[in-house]
Amino acid sequence: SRLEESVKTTITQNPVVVYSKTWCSYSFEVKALFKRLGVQPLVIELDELGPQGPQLQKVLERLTGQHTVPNVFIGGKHIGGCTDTVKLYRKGELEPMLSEANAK
Amino acid sequence: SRLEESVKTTITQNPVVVYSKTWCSYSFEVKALFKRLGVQPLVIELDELGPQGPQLQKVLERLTGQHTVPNVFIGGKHIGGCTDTVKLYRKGELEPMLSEANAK
Ligand SMILES: N[C@@H](CCC(=O)N[C@@H](CS)C(=O)NCC(=O)O)C(=O)O
Ligand SMILES: N[C@@H](CCC(=O)N[C@@H](CS)C(=O)NCC(=O)O)C(=O)O
Ligand code: FES
Repeated sequence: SRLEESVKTTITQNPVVVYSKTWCSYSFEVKALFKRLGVQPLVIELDELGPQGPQLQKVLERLTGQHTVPNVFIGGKHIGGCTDTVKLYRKGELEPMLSEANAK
Repeated sequence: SRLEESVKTTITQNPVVVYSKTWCSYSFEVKALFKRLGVQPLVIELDELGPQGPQLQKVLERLTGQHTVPNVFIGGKHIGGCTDTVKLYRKGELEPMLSEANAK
């Protein structure tokens, strides 16, 4: 679908993309982690898009199997949610990924 | 109001009360902490009450100044959210409170 193509374009054209909800603390936490690492992700707040929000969430679920927020992509690759991203950081694997994706 | 009275009764008659939302990870985390401590809080899922959910949230905001979830009470006392409860736990202050409120 057109929406699916636009999501694919968004995640391949931006080093780091976070699909988020403004009032969700897990979304806030992952955005704060990137900020601390000096990374400016593209943040898409699904609750500020009107009817397109739930449609985008369905597309993300089709593409990644994940319907929850936050939904994180680095270098076009699906990373997962907040706990996944924090785990990679703690293992020292997140920063090399960010460098490789030219995010830092 | 009647709703305000019912909230006051609920928080005084139950040792631990958590106002929550089923899909919220911070609500999940605080419920999981109590479970690990062997405590069975009274959990009220605000997103499962229909129109009463937002009404209850307004009452909680009037009574505690907090409109967010999770909203935690121990022994009739307002504790705060997830980060507040976890902080008390880490400082060793949560478990004495739970014992005093006969929650454990
Ligand atoms: N472990 C996941 C949890 C994600 C999660 O459960 N997100 C919640 C909000 S905090 C959500 O999107 N809930 C909507 C739903 O479950 O339908 C992560 O760390 O991102
Ligand atoms: N620090 C607070 C954060 C609470 C919070 O922001 N909760 C969010 C959901 S995770 C909420 O209720 N958002 C609704 C709103 O902001 O209106 C806690 O630990 O509980
Ligand atoms: S909605 Fe509460 S942590 Fe996401």
